[in-house]
Amino acid sequence: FIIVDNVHKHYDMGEVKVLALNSINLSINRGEIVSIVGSSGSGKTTLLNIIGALDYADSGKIIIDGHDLSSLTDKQLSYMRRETIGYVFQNFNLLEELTAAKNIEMPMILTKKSKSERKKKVEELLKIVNLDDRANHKPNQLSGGEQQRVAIARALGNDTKIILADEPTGNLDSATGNRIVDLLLRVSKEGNKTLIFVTHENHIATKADRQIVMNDGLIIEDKITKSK
Amino acid sequence: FIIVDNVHKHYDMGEVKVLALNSINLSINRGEIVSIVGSSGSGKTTLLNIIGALDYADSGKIIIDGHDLSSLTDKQLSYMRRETIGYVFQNFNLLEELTAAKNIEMPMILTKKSKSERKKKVEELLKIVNLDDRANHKPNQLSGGEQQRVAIARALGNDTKIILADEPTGNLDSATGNRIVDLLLRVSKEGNKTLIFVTHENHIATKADRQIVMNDGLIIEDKITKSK
Ligand SMILES: Nc1ncnc2c1ncn2[C@@H]1O[C@H](COP(=O)(O)OP(=O)(O)OP(=O)(O)O)[C@@H](O)[C@H]1O
Ligand SMILES: Nc1ncnc2c1ncn2[C@@H]1O[C@H](COP(=O)(O)OP(=O)(O)OP(=O)(O)O)[C@@H](O)[C@H]1O
Ligand SMILES: [Mg+2]
Ligand SMILES: [Mg+2]
Repeated sequence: FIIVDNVHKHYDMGEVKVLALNSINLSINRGEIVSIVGSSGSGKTTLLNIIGALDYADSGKIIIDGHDLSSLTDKQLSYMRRETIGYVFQNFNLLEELTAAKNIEMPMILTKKSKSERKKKVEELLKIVNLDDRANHKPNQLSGGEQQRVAIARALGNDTKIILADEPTGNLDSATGNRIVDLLLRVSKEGNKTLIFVTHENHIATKADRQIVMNDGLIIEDKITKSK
Repeated sequence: FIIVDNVHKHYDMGEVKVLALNSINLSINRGEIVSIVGSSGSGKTTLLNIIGALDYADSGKIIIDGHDLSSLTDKQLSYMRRETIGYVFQNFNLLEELTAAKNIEMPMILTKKSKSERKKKVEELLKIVNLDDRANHKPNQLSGGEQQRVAIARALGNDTKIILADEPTGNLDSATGNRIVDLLLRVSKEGNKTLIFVTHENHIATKADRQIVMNDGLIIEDKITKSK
C-alpha cells in the first residue's frame, strides 16, 4: 500500500552534504500499524515527509495506494495530501490566526462535506481529544499539549486511508498520551487504515504491530512486534 | 531562594474566565532540583513563566533571589531574565533567521563576556549537546530534537543561578534525553544552581530530588523523592 523503493535524500549546506536518508527500502500493507523509533536526527521526520508527499526524494520511488507520486500532477498531489493522508506534525504547524475549531476544520474545506457536516465533525473531534472547552482559543492561548491535540484532531477529519503522526505524545502527560495513541489505534483498526507514528517513548512504540528503527538515515531494524 | 506566595492567574476569554493558576504556594531553596509533572493544561508552563519573570500573576508575590519581582524596574527584570534565569521553552522559541550558533550566543550578548569568550562558550555548548556539526543550520534546517538541543544549550550560556526547563526531552530519543537531563543535573549540582524542569516522562521526573504534581491550576502533591 505504501512502497518506498531505494530512496535517498540529502540537503546541501554550502560545500557540506547532509545525508538525511540513505537508501531506504520499505513496504507497508494496508491496515498495518507501524512505529518508527531512532535517535534525534536519524531521518524519521524526513522519511515521514516523503511518504506524506510533502517533500521529494533525490532518487528512488514512492508508491502510495497504487500511485507513483512522481507521476501525479500538482492537483492530484494536493488531493492526496488532503484526502488520502492525515498528518500530525512534530511542530504542530497550526495556523496562529485561527481558533482550535477552525484549525481542525481546515483539511475538510475543499472536500465534499457541507458546512454543517464540517461543524458537526469538528465538535465530535474536539470532544474526542478533550478540548470542547478550548474550541475558540487560538494556538497562543493553548498549552503545548493542547496544541498537540488540535494537530491530532485536525489529522482525523477527512477519514483518510493513511495517518502519519510525528511524535504525537511529545507534549502530553502519560495518561493523555496513552489515550491519544489508543484513539489513533482504534480509528485505524476500525477503518482498516495504515498508521505510521514516530515516537521516542518505548511503551508507545510497542503498541504498534511492527517497529522500524532508524539511525543515520538508514533503517537498521524492521520487526513484527505482534502477530495478528 | 524562589518563593511563590498565594499566586493566582487567569485568562479572560470573552465572558469565560480560564483559571490557569489557583492559589499556588511554593518555596524552593538554592541548589534544589525539582521536577513538575501534571496533566496537559494543568498550569505547568504558566507557573514556569511567572517564576521566570516572563509573565505576571494577577495576585500574590514572587520572590527570586531575595527580590520581590513586583518591585523591580523593567531594566532589573531584563537583567534577571538574562543573567539570573536560563529558560528552555516548551516550543523552543528559537529565532528563525539565526543559525544554531547565533541562537545559542543571544543571551550572552549584553553581558560582560567579550566576543571571543562568547565564541568559545558557544563552541563548548554545541559540543556538549552533540551539535558541533550543525552550528550553521537555521532552525528550519534542524530536526525537532536538534532544535530542542539548541534551546537547551542557549539556556546554559550565562551560567545562571536558576535553570527552568519546560519538557526538555519532549522531542528526544531516550538515550539523548537521558544524557541531556544528566547534563542539566550535573551543571546544576556543580554550580549549586536551582533547577526546575517540567516533564511527562516518569523516569526523567524521578531524577529530581523533589517532585511537584499539578492539576487544574493547583499543586496537589509536593514530595521529597531523594534525601541528600
Ligand atoms: N493566553 C491564554 N489565553 C487563554 N487561555 C490560556 C492562555 N494560555 C494558556 N491558557 C490555558 O491555561 C491552561 C494552562 O496552560 P499551561 O500552558 O500552563 O498548561 P501546561 O500544564 O503547561 O500544559 P501542557 O502539559 O499541555 O504543556 C490551559 O488549559 C490553557 O488552555
Ligand atoms: N532543510 C535542511 N537542511 C539541512 N539539513 C537538514 C534539513 N532538514 C533536516 N536536516 C538534517 O537532516 C537530519 C534528519 O532530520 P530529521 O528531521 O528527519 O530527523 P529526525 O529523525 O526527525 O530527528 P528528531 O528525532 O530530532 O525529530 C538532521 O540531522 C537534520 O539536521
Ligand atoms: Mg523529527
Ligand atoms: Mg506546557
